[in-house]
Amino acid sequence: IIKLKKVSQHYKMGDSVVYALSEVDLDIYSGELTALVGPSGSGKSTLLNVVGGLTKPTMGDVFIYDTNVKDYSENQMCLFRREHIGFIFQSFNLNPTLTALENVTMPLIFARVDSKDREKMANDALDLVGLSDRKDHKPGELSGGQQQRVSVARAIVNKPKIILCDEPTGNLDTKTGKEILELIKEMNRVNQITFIIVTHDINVANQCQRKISLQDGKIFNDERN
Amino acid sequence: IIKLKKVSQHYKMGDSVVYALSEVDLDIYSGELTALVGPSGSGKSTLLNVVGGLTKPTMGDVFIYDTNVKDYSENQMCLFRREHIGFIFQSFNLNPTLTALENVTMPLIFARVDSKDREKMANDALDLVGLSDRKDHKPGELSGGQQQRVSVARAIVNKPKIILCDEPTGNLDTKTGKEILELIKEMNRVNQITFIIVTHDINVANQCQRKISLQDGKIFNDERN
Ligand SMILES: Nc1ncnc2c1ncn2[C@@H]1O[C@H](COP(=O)(O)OP(=O)(O)OP(=O)(O)O)[C@@H](O)[C@H]1O
Ligand SMILES: Nc1ncnc2c1ncn2[C@@H]1O[C@H](COP(=O)(O)OP(=O)(O)OP(=O)(O)O)[C@@H](O)[C@H]1O
Ligand SMILES: [Mg+2]
Ligand SMILES: [Mg+2]
Repeated sequence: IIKLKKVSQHYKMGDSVVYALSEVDLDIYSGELTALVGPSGSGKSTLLNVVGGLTKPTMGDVFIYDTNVKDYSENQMCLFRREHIGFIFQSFNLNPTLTALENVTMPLIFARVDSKDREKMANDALDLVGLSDRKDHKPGELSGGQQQRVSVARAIVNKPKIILCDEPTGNLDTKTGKEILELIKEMNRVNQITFIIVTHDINVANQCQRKISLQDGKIFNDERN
Repeated sequence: IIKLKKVSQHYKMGDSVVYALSEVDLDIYSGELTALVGPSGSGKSTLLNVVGGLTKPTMGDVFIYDTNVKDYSENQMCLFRREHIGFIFQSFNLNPTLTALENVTMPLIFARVDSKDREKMANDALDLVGLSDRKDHKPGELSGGQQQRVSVARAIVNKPKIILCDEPTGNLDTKTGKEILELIKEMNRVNQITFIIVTHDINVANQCQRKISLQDGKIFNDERN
């Protein structure tokens, strides 16, 4: 459902160039649970942003459901993303002026979900990540791992078809991290949601059906369990 | 060298109260390498902020080098921290308008280090965390793990006596995380720097001499290897 063809991403820094991604070919199939691993700085977040349409690569083509992302305008891409793609960011990106509940409700407002359904869905999502007792806290009144979990709840609340997770358990203790991974595996199994999970945790990677390894902006391994 | 006596920290939220820390007694000795573990939301970051004088607890006393922190003015505490305490924050807290090198140089400017020494010391610190080739990048031009490593370099550059690390390897792959931990262990051994490391990584905790476990704002275990 997502196809990358010869995708490259580079940044000019004064006289030198940084190649974040080099000629990446990638096919993601519907319903897959895929881990994306690799050293710090190898291009994982960049690849995830390209897959999710947040970054237009400097070269190459990205197809989502067979449509070339180049043919979408900024607005169309934005609307498409809101409907089909959930994102868990490496630095959470929560709105600091809104409470946890309000942050989780945002995708439902964009999707024009009815206001009486919205409250139940947002509360359910917060409950699934164990934060019902923190729903009125703003991000600044939450611990790092709690902010991470609000960001997970926000990504899943509208059950999008594709969820892209940039290190979703990096700030969580082992037990809480396992609970979040179980939640992801269940949504993959029950709702057939496609997941790409960037992770540094080998335990998380080993529980995914497919593991893509990145190094210096290139895919050098792609194995299935 | 750092002593907490019956320290409590609570936050009022509307009609309810959140107890982030409850009557914590803690003695930290010079030269110790201590891990601080516990579930997400258990109070680790709050405890680290109190130890480092960044948060004045709602109750209890904090002594650093036998002086009660209450007796310091805001300014005195600030000067004291700059000279004696290095901090690696859970969300890095880098200055987004400065390059990696400039961020790492800041503590040296505050410590009135001579400008020709500053450049060498900052470059050495970036080299120790493997980021010499990224020194002119601003935080927005760095990966998550690279930002984390700049924040490590900034905390160690002036070799403070005490370094407080809030999950210093959370965004790093296993190999890079090991390198950072080796760096910490070496500075503890060679320079006798006191470290308190909040971590969710059991491998990191097992390599420390002392392990304090927190749960619901209370210390329930304190063991030495
Ligand atoms: N300003 C605040 N107002 C209200 N509650 C707060 C505030 N800051 C922190 N808390 C609460 O205090 C508790 C402890 O927070 P703390 O950040 O110390 O946890 P932590 O152990 O570092 O967690 P993590 O491992 O997730 O980073 C959390 O339950 C959090 O919701
Ligand atoms: N705006 C930018 N300008 C210049 N270089 C950049 C920019 N953004 C990212 N980079 C570089 O691109 C490379 C890949 O970055 P990316 O964030 O994708 O890495 P990552 O694999 O997610 O790393 P981590 O595991 O540390 O999060 C890094 O070496 C980084 O320094
Ligand atoms: Mg990243
Ligand atoms: Mg914390």
